[in-house]
Formats: sequence, structure tokens, C-alpha cells
Amino acid sequence: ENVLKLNDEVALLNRRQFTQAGVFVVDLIGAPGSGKTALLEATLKALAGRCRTGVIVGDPATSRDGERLGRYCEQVVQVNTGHGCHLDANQVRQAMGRLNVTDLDLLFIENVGNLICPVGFDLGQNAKVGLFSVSEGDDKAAKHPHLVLTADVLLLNKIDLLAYVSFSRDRFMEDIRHLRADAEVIELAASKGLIKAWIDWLLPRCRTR
Amino acid sequence: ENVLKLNDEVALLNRRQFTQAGVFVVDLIGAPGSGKTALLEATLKALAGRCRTGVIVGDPATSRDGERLGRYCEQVVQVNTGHGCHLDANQVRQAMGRLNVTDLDLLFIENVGNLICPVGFDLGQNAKVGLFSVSEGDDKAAKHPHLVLTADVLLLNKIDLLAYVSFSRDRFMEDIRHLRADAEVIELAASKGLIKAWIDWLLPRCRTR
Ligand SMILES: Nc1nc2c(ncn2[C@@H]2O[C@H](COP(=O)(O)OP(=O)(O)OP(=O)(O)O)[C@@H](O)[C@H]2O)c(=O)[nH]1
Ligand SMILES: Nc1nc2c(ncn2[C@@H]2O[C@H](COP(=O)(O)OP(=O)(O)OP(=O)(O)O)[C@@H](O)[C@H]2O)c(=O)[nH]1
Ligand SMILES: [Mg+2]
Ligand SMILES: [Mg+2]
Ligand SMILES: [Zn+2]
Ligand SMILES: [Zn+2]
Repeated sequence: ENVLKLNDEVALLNRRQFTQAGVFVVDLIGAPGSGKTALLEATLKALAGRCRTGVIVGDPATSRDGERLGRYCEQVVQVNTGHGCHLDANQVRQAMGRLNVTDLDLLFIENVGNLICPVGFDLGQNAKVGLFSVSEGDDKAAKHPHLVLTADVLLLNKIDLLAYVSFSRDRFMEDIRHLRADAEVIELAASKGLIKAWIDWLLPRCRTR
Repeated sequence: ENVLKLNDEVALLNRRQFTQAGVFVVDLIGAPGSGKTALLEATLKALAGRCRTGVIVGDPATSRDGERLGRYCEQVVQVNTGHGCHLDANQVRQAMGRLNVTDLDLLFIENVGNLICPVGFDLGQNAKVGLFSVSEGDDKAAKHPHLVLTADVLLLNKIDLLAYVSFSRDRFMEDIRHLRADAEVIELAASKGLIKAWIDWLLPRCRTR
């Protein structure tokens, strides 16, 4: 429909500009409180000195995530979407104007906390990352097939809580395999800094000239 | 805009029909995995014999919630929204056709897991309930002012996890008071059956003839 078509046209412009700037762009999608910001805090710390990073973060309100991330990274832009339920390509384009993308190797876009709406909106990213967390329950992959099917990699966060919540890794993985045989799932505990496999996935994608 | 206006017209029809049927309707809104279904499981069990209950549950995919709730209640309708990010009044109207609302005192509508989109769509309910959970982090109220401002009551779930996660009740409550002085917040642990204050809130609203 029309809104989507307009969005995709701007997304193409973004993608072209990102490519020219030599920056790899990640669209991070997950439910509210799944740990997107905690993951980026740990990631920015781990990549310091190895990869030049920047962040665009979207939330309906507040600049709390932008402030948290600003402690680890100079190039951070906070977008407030108001009643908007997802970042769109135009908001990302505006945010790009407040960054120096040519000085970046890796740009993270922390999308609005929402497992549905962001999935359909191309922002011009290179990779779409789907983040689930153990405390949400093991059926969230089955309930969100659009994200599972279109993500380049899936992350399962808060594995440190496995002892305290009823989450079956088997059921979660089976639901994912049922949707796609080729899904890659990386387990993490972002707030505990247990993110090695994710950093290993990122490093080859850190685009340096 | 036009979609919203059409929705509200159908919501008015729903509200009229619910009133004639003498049923009190609750729209339960919360993030994916916040514990909406767990809360309804515990609620249906607690109200058995005291209040005639029914449920309409929306999810992008699967009938897992409908099946869970069907064990405690005969009048359950599962709606699948596909790429849709919220239940709308028309979907509720269709679901009503599959229920016998005149035989109900209390109808729960478990909305799609999403803290944003469902807030703006009137379904014809009597009360809008906002559910947050401790594992999401204490900033979710501040980030979702639209829900906080339009909810009739707010619930904080998974309080049994307080020892294992970094959640400040003070910050959470302060954020809410900042938005509205009159907010009522009920603490619960749905999967542990600790829902007394919520049942106390519901019972006077259980509309019997
Ligand atoms: N136990 C545990 N808690 C975590 C982990 N990662 C994040 N958290 C906690 O989960 C809560 C939410 O984390 P955030 O990073 O704010 O989540 P988010 O996905 O950025 O949330 P939004 O941006 O609001 O959608 C915070 O209290 C974090 O401390 C983890 O690996 N383990
Ligand atoms: N520790 C703890 N876990 C809970 C509580 N309530 C729910 N859970 C767990 O949280 C997970 C999600 O619960 P659900 O009831 O499926 O959540 P939901 O809000 O209905 O999720 P969606 O319908 O998919 O949006 C499950 O693993 C539940 O067992 C609680 O009070 N304490
Ligand atoms: Mg965040
Ligand atoms: Mg549910
Ligand atoms: Zn949306
Ligand atoms: Zn929506």
C-alpha cells in the first residue's frame, strides 16, 4: 500500500548512501524490554577501538536509551516516534543528517520496542536482527513468523534467567526450525556482558576501508 | 484519520451490544510475554462459579493462547491478525458472533502483544487495562505515556522476579505519577497465582443481572 511504497523508496536512497559511506547497518528489532539497549551498551563497549560505531535509537518517548548509549559512543541519535510504532526510512534519513556516516564502520538502528510493525519497514539496513528474551516465554518465535522469516540472525537474550523462568529451548528452537531450516540463533546475556558469539558475528561485518 | 474513524463507529456498535447483553468488557494490553495469558488463566480459575467469563484473544499467529484459555473457560475465541499489530473493533465484532455474550458477565479481550498500536483502537470495551512486567525494565511506563494516560488501571506483573532483575519500583511509580497523579497500579505474579488485588478490582465489575 502507499505508505509502504513511499517508505521503500526512501529506504533505497538510505541504502545507497550507507553503501557509499562504507558502513554496515543493522536494524535491531525486539519486544519492549527484550534487552536491545543493554545489548548495544555491551556491544559498543566490546567494539571500542576495533570498529567505529554509531547508533540511531527510536522510542515513542524519552531519551533514556540515547543517554545510556551516549556513554559508550559519540555518534548517537535519539528519535521519538510519539504514537508511531516503528521507525521508518524517512526518520532514519533525518537521523543520518545528524550523524557523520562516512566516519562509521557499523551503524546500529535500535528500533521501537515492537515485534510486529518494524518488521515490514525497510530502513536501508544491511541486516535485520530479531531479538527474543527468555522471560517473554518460548512461544514468541511461533507467534511472530514474519520476523523469524525475514531476519538475518536471531538472538535469544537473558539466558542467565533460564533457571528462574519456564522457557523450553527445545520448543523455541523447534518452532523456529518449523518456519525455516536455515535459521541461526545466538544465545546471550546482554546485561551480564555474555555476548561473545554476537561479537564474532559482527566483526567480519564491521566495514573498514 | 479514516481507518480510526471507521474503527470507532464499529466500536460504538460493539459497546451498545455489550451493554444490552449486560457484560463488562476488559481490553488487556501489554508487551509480548508480559503475562496477559497467564493472568487470564489465573483469573478464569479464580472467577469460576462466581462470574460467567469469556475471552477473545488476538495474536499474529497460532492458537496457543486460545488453547491455554480454553482449559478454564468454554467461551473462548482466538483471532489471528497476520501482519496486524492490534485487534480492531471489526475483528471483535466478528468474534462476538462466535460467542454468546448474553450468557456472559465479564468478557476479557487479550489484545495482541504490543504496548503501542492497541492503545489507539477502541474495541467497545468498558475498561482498558495496561500490563507491564518487572523483567521488561522500570522505564516502560515513561516510554509508553499513551497507554499510561488512557488506562483505567495499570498492572505490574512478575513481581516474584524482583530479586533477579534490576527493577526500581520507585522509578517506575515516579514515572507514572509524573504522567498522572491518579494512576492505580496493582502488583501481581500471575503465573504464581498471586492476583488477589486484581480479582478484588474485577469482582464489583462482574455484571450479573
Ligand atoms: N537478567 C537479564 N536482564 C537483562 C538482560 N538484558 C537486559 N536485561 C534487563 O532487561 C531490562 C530491559 O532492558 P533494555 O535494554 O532497556 O531493553 P530494550 O529492549 O532496549 O527496551 P526498549 O528499548 O524499551 O524496547 C533492563 O532492566 C535490563 O537490565 C540479560 O541478559 N539478563
Ligand atoms: N516469573 C513469572 N513468570 C511469569 C509470570 N506471568 C507470566 N510469566 C511467564 O511469562 C511468559 C509469558 O507469559 P504469557 O502469559 O504467555 O504472556 P503474554 O503476555 O500472554 O504473551 P503474548 O500473548 O504472546 O503477547 C511465560 O513463560 C509465563 O510463564 C509471573 O508472574 N512470574
Ligand atoms: Mg531500548
Ligand atoms: Mg498471550
Ligand atoms: Zn504499527
Ligand atoms: Zn499498529
